[in-house]
This record gives sequence, structure tokens and C-alpha cells, in this order.
Amino acid sequence: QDLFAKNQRYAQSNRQNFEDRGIFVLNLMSSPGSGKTTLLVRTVEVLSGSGSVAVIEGDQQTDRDAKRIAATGVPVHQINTGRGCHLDAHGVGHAYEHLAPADHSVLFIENVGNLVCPSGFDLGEARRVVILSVTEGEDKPLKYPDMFRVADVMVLNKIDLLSHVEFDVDACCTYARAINPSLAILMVSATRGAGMADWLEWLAVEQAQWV
Amino acid sequence: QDLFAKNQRYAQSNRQNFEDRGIFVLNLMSSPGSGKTTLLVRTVEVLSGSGSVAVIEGDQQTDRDAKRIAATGVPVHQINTGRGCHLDAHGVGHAYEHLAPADHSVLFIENVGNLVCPSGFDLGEARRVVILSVTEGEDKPLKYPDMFRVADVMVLNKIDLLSHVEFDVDACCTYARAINPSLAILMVSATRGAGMADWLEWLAVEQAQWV
Ligand SMILES: Nc1nc2c(ncn2[C@@H]2O[C@H](COP(=O)(O)OP(=O)(O)OP(=O)(O)O)[C@@H](O)[C@H]2O)c(=O)[nH]1
Ligand SMILES: Nc1nc2c(ncn2[C@@H]2O[C@H](COP(=O)(O)OP(=O)(O)OP(=O)(O)O)[C@@H](O)[C@H]2O)c(=O)[nH]1
Ligand SMILES: [Mg+2]
Ligand SMILES: [Mg+2]
Repeated sequence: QDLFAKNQRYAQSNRQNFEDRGIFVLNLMSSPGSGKTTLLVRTVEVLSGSGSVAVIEGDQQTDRDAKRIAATGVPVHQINTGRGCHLDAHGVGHAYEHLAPADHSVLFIENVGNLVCPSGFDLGEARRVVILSVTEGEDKPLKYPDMFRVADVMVLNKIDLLSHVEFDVDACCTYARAINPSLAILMVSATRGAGMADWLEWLAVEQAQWV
Repeated sequence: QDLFAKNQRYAQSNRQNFEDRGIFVLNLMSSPGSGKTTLLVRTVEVLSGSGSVAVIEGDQQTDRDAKRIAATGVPVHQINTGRGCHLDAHGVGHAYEHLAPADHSVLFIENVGNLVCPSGFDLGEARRVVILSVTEGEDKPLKYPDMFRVADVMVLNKIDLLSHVEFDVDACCTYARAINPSLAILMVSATRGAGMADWLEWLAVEQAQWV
């Protein structure tokens, strides 16, 4: 339990830093391969036009995701966790120092692909996003509840595949709201662009409320 | 590190028990929603005709997967890990006592959906199976290498969706073999049945070699 308490102290110090400088921070979490990076690439391509945005990438190994973000021109810092199964506030604090994002910018953190452990580690973020791809099955909110309980929004991704899988959207939303009644729910296809307007609007509204 | 050493002692004791009684045990691991339960249901339906088979299910919450297995008539025991992100040998030992599978039977363990943590916890199993669905992207063996390094076989699942996603099968296999040169690779559709003969053959050959 010491681990959580220590992390919490770093998280609070991160949050203080972010708030002092008006940096709106989001923590993106999901299973491996749900589409975090694909959604991020498309998002930062839009946001970088109208303001400052930066990304912290978290992975066990490689900088493959960071390279995908860097290709958009947006500043990115890769954290490799080795055997670690989640990002922690201490690592994020260092990455933030490296990146030194501009005041009043948006900072996305892509966590390690894991629907369990990251839910327990506050990074100092303002909002938590859980991405669930429709190929994973509608039962995930019930089977992996912690992640859905701590999230502010669930992004149902890969909706372009709905006609090819047996995914019950209504059931999934019911399950998710049973776990977290205040969860916002968005439907997106990160590869095709469906739902991007709703997602970008949610980001703008949340940032305006947070400021 | 104490955690691993303690787990290792339980794992060895499990392994001794399994070997004394000729029970061939497999640990199935994957990201959430890759198709572990779908593959298991189809597998036990075939195997239960010709011999004894049992299943241990691991999930944070619910007994939904155990119910899907129970519907086939095969004995199953559900472990709920709560906040835990992986099964451990101690829990599996207790589940095994509950189930009391027959001598010379096959015991499948479906681990918690997580491509990181379960790779570090030996349960006493004879073989480790990693399931990767083609909807997750071909880069997973490089980005989550521990799991692919400890596995005996990688089952590429959901191949019925290959024409709808940008998944490079050759690249994935190259990446997986770079991490683990002796990894067997099978291609399956757990919902459609493609590749099931290869998977059932791999099981039979491995069990015969292990006995
Ligand atoms: N059909 C479809 N495929 C998608 C969509 N979004 C992502 N993908 C595919 O899903 C796979 C994984 O996408 P990524 O964006 O790398 O997923 P991720 O969550 O960042 O993965 P990790 O960081 O490795 O955990 C890739 O093959 C993408 O092309 C989508 O909306 N529709
Ligand atoms: N198209 C397609 N869908 C599949 C296949 N195998 C599983 N699915 C679907 O994938 C979703 C998840 O399948 P499960 O078998 O529950 O996956 P799991 O790995 O057991 O999930 P957890 O135990 O919750 O981690 C369900 O909607 C299945 O119908 C397949 O071969 N092809
Ligand atoms: Mg990614
Ligand atoms: Mg399952």
C-alpha cells in the first residue's frame, strides 16, 4: 500500500504543476491494441493547428508509438517501463520536465496497454479516458470494473467493424453505466474518422470546464 | 522479489502434483477480449468427448466466463482476483483442489486478460499459450515482449477479420520469432472454426511429448 501512497504524493505534485501552468492533462488507458495511438495521431493532427499539444507515451518496450506521434510534428516523450505494467506519477513527472510543454496547452499521456493496473495509479491528470474497442466484447466493463469506475469517458472505438462482430452496444453502455453512472460514452472509428467531432467537442468542453 | 520467490514455491508444488497425476495443464493468456473463452468453449466441446477435461477461470470480477464453460458440461472453477491483475500459483492450487480433475486429464487455466503481469507468474503449468487477435495490431510481440518470450505457442485469433483490418501476418510472425525463436504459431478463428484442427493437433502432440 506504500506504493500507492508514494505515487499519490508525486501525483499531487504533478497536478499542482499542471494547474499552475494551465496544462490540461488526459490519461488514455485501454487494453493493448484498442486504438490509443491511432486516436491520438488523428487528434493531435487537428489540435496542433490551433494550439499547443504534447504527448507522453508509455510502453513496456520500443518507441514505435512515439515515432507515430513524432511523425505529426507534435513533441513526444517515450517512457519504457520494462517489466512494469503501468505508468506512475514519478515517471510522468520526469517526462513532463523533458517535454516542458507550453502553458495553457494540452498534454496527452498514453498509458501502457493494460485494462487493470493503470486504473490504480493517479498521474496527476485532469481527466481519464478508457478506450474499449468493439472487437473485445461488450462484457469488459463488468469483468474489468476498476478501469471503468475511475474513467471520465469511455470511447468505444473501431465502430467501423460493428457489422463484422457480435458486439451489443446497448448492453455495453448499460454495463458501463452500472459500474460508473456518470461515465460519458462516445462512439468512434479512429481509422475512418467517424465520431471524431464528438470526441474533439468533449475535449474542448472538458478543458473549458477545467480551466 | 519475494512475491516471485513465494509464487515459485507454490508453482513447483502444483507442478509436482500435476505430474504425479498425469494432468496436462495449459495457461492461456492474452489481452482482454482476444478470444480465450471462445477458443476454450470450442476446444472443451471437442475434448470432453474423448477424455476428461476441466477449466480454471481467472477474472477480476464476475463468473461470466465460467458460466460459458459450464454450459458445455465441463467442470469449471472461477477465481475472482478483485484488484489483482494476474492469477498466482497459490490461488490455482486451491482451485485445483476444488475441481479435483481426473488423473491423465487436461486442465486449462484461463488467466486474467492482461498482456503484461501474467507472464511473470508460473502457475505450475506444462505449456503457456498466448492468444493475439489480429484486431490488436502486429506490433504486440515487440511492444509487450515478456509474454511472447515465455509462451510455447502464439495463437493468432480472429483471422476471419483479416480482410477488414490492416494486420500484417508476416510482420507479426517475424516480430514474435525475433522475441522467441522457438515459438509455435497457429492461425485460428475461434468463432468460425478455422484452424481448430491445427490447434487440437498441437495440443495432442504437446500432451504426448509431455507425458
Ligand atoms: N478497424 C479499425 N482498426 C483500428 C481502429 N483504431 C485502431 N485500429 C487498429 O488497431 C490496431 C492497434 O491500434 P493502435 O492505435 O496501435 O492501438 P494502441 O491502443 O495504441 O496499442 P498499444 O499502444 O500497443 O497498446 C492497429 O492495427 C490499428 O490500425 C479503428 O477505429 N478501426
Ligand atoms: N470475429 C471474431 N470474433 C471473435 C473471435 N473469437 C472471439 N471473438 C469475439 O471477441 C469477443 C471477446 O471474446 P472472449 O472469448 O470473451 O475473449 P476473452 O479473451 O475470453 O476475454 P476476457 O476473458 O474478458 O479477457 C467476443 O465478442 C467474441 O465473440 C474470432 O475468432 N473472430
Ligand atoms: Mg499505442
Ligand atoms: Mg474470457
